[in-house]
Amino acid sequence: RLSIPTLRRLPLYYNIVRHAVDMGEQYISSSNIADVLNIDPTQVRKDIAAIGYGGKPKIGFNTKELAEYLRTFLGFDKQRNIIIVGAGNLGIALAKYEGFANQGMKIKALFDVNPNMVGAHIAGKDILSMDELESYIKDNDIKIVILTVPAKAAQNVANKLFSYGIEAVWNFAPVNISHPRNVLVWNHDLVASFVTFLQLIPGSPGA
Amino acid sequence: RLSIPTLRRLPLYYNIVRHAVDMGEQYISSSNIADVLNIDPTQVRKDIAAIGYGGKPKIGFNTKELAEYLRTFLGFDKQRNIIIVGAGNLGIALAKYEGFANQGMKIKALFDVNPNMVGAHIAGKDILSMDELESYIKDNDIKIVILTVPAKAAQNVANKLFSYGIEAVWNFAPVNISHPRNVLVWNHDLVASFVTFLQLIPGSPGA
Ligand SMILES: NC(=O)c1ccc[n+]([C@@H]2O[C@H](COP(=O)([O-])OP(=O)(O)OC[C@H]3O[C@@H](n4cnc5c(N)ncnc54)[C@H](O)[C@@H]3O)[C@@H](O)[C@H]2O)c1
Ligand SMILES: NC(=O)c1ccc[n+]([C@@H]2O[C@H](COP(=O)([O-])OP(=O)(O)OC[C@H]3O[C@@H](n4cnc5c(N)ncnc54)[C@H](O)[C@@H]3O)[C@@H](O)[C@H]2O)c1
Repeated sequence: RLSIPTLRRLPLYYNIVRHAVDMGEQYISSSNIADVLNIDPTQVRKDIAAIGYGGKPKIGFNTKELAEYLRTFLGFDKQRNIIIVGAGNLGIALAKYEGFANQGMKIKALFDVNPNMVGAHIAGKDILSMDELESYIKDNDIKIVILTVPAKAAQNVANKLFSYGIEAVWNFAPVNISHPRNVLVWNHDLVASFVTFLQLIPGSPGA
Repeated sequence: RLSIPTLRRLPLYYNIVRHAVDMGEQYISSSNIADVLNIDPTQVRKDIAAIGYGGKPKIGFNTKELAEYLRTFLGFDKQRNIIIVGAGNLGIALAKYEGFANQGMKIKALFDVNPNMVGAHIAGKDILSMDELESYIKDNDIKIVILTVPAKAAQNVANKLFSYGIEAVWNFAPVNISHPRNVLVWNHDLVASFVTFLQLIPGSPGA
């Protein structure tokens, strides 16, 4: 219903408006928000209207109210329990990252096949064995998984996750994971994205 | 000149075609490539034509030739020296990642302000002091930087990098870095992207 570009901007608006609340500012306008992101204020106005929030054109939006509205809309008021499968370099970096908590996301545990990792405790979370994955997912009502296993393991592990009722997988392995229609999978190839970005350097063939 | 969606697909085509070469397949068709990515073969054909490569419709593309063409087009045949600024969890995960080398990218060194990190050696690369940043960039002709410092340091560090002649910055700190027009900056807010993705789960307000 909402476009993907709008959905991309909403979390950014939330951060900006929440920052304004922290700074003690009572009101914020579309132009204020637009300036931070270097976009058109009309786009900001349209997006906020599209999610059903009205503002006073002369004064702007009440920061506390808009922050709260965005927070609820984006589901940050609900705790979402997440697990990380693949406790390697990237998995551990993500596990330590405190930025998830602001958005209502809690990384509950990590999973790995490597017996040297299993049993370790990182950033307040346990690294558990893959044997415990199915029961953990069911006991903790886990719907969302961050997948940071090597490419050759990714599809196999994903297939297990689908069979355990997972609804969304954020996949960092550089393979295109096939999945049932009712599961959301984001194949997020960081390096391919980086390469795309480098194509835009003036002088590159792609630029 | 080329659209961003096309530029996004090209590195993915390269991986697929190179894989076919490794598997000893002599030819590959647009349909073969399209199947892996679950996209329309016509799109693949158009993209490959758009970068100036012709194929034989009946037989398909010669895998070695197309791989070589894509490799050159994407600049993977040129070594691109990259540095990482901010040798924390994410910086170190990226430094250890071997996926960059396939694409002609070499992470040469990391930089940090933390004296406990400076002098360490990770994945064959030194962690150097920020005092050495300017001379290192000039001596090694560094044009591309991966920025993995905390949000509050990001703009300051970026300003230094711009003054040292850096052309492209891949920024992971969750702030929108302002930059001169002739520098390419990608503000890659991983968590905001993840949140956007979660909006698409059936049942979410955004879905
Ligand atoms: N590190 C990066 O910066 C980076 C960047 C882009 C993409 N990636 C991709 O992300 C993934 C993780 O990268 P990394 O650098 O953390 O790799 P890593 O090798 O450090 O970690 C992978 C972990 O997965 C575990 N594992 C292997 N098979 C498993 C299985 N079947 N079930 C559960 N766990 C299993 C391993 O024991 C290991 O701990 C890789 O696919 C990589 O290509 C990483
Ligand atoms: N870790 C993740 O999974 C993750 C995910 C999304 C975004 N990020 C963002 O990426 C950045 C890095 O995350 P992290 O988890 O590695 O953080 P971290 O705190 O582990 O690492 C940051 C590093 O930057 C160094 N640093 C601080 N100020 C500096 C300066 N002025 N110059 C050079 N180095 C400086 C620190 O000493 C530290 O080693 C942060 O902005 C974070 O918000 C991280």
